[in-house]
Amino acid sequence: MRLVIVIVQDVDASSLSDSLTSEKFGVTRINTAGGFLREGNASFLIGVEEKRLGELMGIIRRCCVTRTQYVNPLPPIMEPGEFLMPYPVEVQVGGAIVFVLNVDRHEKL
Amino acid sequence: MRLVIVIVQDVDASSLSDSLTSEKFGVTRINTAGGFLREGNASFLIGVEEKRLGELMGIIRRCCVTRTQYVNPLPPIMEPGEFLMPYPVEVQVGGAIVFVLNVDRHEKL
Amino acid sequence: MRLVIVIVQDVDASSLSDSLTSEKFGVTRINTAGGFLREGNASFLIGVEEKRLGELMGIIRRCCVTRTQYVNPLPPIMEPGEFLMPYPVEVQVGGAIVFVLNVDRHEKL
Ligand SMILES: Nc1ncnc2c1ncn2[C@@H]1O[C@@H]2COP(=O)(O)O[C@H]3[C@@H](O)[C@H](n4cnc5c(N)ncnc54)O[C@@H]3COP(=O)(O)O[C@H]2[C@H]1O
Ligand SMILES: Nc1ncnc2c1ncn2[C@@H]1O[C@@H]2COP(=O)(O)O[C@H]3[C@@H](O)[C@H](n4cnc5c(N)ncnc54)O[C@@H]3COP(=O)(O)O[C@H]2[C@H]1O
Ligand SMILES: Nc1ncnc2c1ncn2[C@@H]1O[C@@H]2COP(=O)(O)O[C@H]3[C@@H](O)[C@H](n4cnc5c(N)ncnc54)O[C@@H]3COP(=O)(O)O[C@H]2[C@H]1O
Repeated sequence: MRLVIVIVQDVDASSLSDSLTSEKFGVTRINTAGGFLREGNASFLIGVEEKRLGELMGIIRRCCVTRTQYVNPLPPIMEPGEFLMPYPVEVQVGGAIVFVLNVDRHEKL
Repeated sequence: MRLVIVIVQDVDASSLSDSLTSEKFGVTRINTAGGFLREGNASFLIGVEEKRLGELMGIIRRCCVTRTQYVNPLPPIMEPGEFLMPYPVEVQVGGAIVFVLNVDRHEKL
Repeated sequence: MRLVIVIVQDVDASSLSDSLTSEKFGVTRINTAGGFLREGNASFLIGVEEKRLGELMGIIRRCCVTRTQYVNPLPPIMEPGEFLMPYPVEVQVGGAIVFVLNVDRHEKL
């Protein structure tokens, strides 16, 4: 038995939780905050049998991996008659930090 | 030293915490949520000496083990003159998920 | 890789988080509560390379170690003409509980 601790952005938390429970993984969610940005994020505790660890990592990768999104920047306040073509800006979102711990003993009472 | 992570239903959280602290166990509570039902539940971090692990598991078992409760179902809306004898319904409550982790190093600063 | 779980008083949480991130440690904060006093406190998850564990413990010690503070007790309600010299009272604040766990596998996706 392994205990997997996964830290993801809030934006990916629900879809990760849904993907995992629909594949019959046991999942507990903790609302946490990043030390640097002080923004809310989500951490998951997932107890998993050793043989399903690869499958679990695959779901996390499909769901939360760091990816580039294009967002239209908010246009600056314009003078009358000025014209601006906003270019989409690249931002990084997502990402997951994963710690796999060994479990000495696991019980369901 | 072991770090025991116990996930229980909200309904059992306070009585578990009281039982443990009255037996001089160190206890920290985290408010969590189940991945499947999305309902609030409670997780506890409990650092414990190896020799008291059996006693700790005994308290968790007495407090939180899955048990059957009989609840009177809400009576359906009745026509005047109708009479219904509500039978109590069996539901499962409680339960605890326990992970025991090995602690490399423990300090109290 | 080690996963360090540190439980500190709320009063020390922000300064610990700032000290750690300014030294480039990865930090995730969990709002927790003490089992005995039922007061809010703070727990941190800190994934750290083995070779920086000593440095991490040093920052925790500088920031959160149990220390004596002198507080002026609230003066009792006095009769007119009475005079009382409040003596500062010693109280213990701070303190940190630290668990160091071994990490089998660590990934940043
Ligand atoms: N070793 C570790 N142990 C425990 N938790 C860990 C960890 N490494 C990362 N985390 C958690 O994952 C979140 C995202 O980290 P990531 O490295 O993707 O993204 C980070 C990183 O790209 C950057 N960052 C973090 N610390 C930094 C620092 N001291 N200087 C510059 N940039 C930093 O800011 C992003 C957000 O960081 P934030 O702390 O708010 O939020 C972090 C933190 O909650
Ligand atoms: N391996 C594990 N790792 C981490 N945390 C774990 C875990 N196994 C259980 N938990 C935690 O314990 C709570 C109770 O689990 P239990 O198995 O007693 O009771 C479960 C189980 O009887 C059922 N259930 C869970 N997942 C299911 C699924 N994918 N399909 C059908 N039933 C499910 O729903 C109840 C509530 O589940 P919920 O997720 O809301 O809440 C779970 C979750 O927070
Ligand atoms: N082995 C362990 N595992 C997990 N978490 C642990 C732990 N030992 C301590 N903690 C966490 O650290 C907080 C501070 O503990 P500390 O021992 O400094 O300071 C403690 C201790 O001096 C005292 N205390 C705790 N339990 C006691 C008891 N059963 N009887 C008498 N005094 C107690 O009250 C203070 C506050 O305790 P509280 O439970 O509210 O808050 C605790 C708890 O959240």
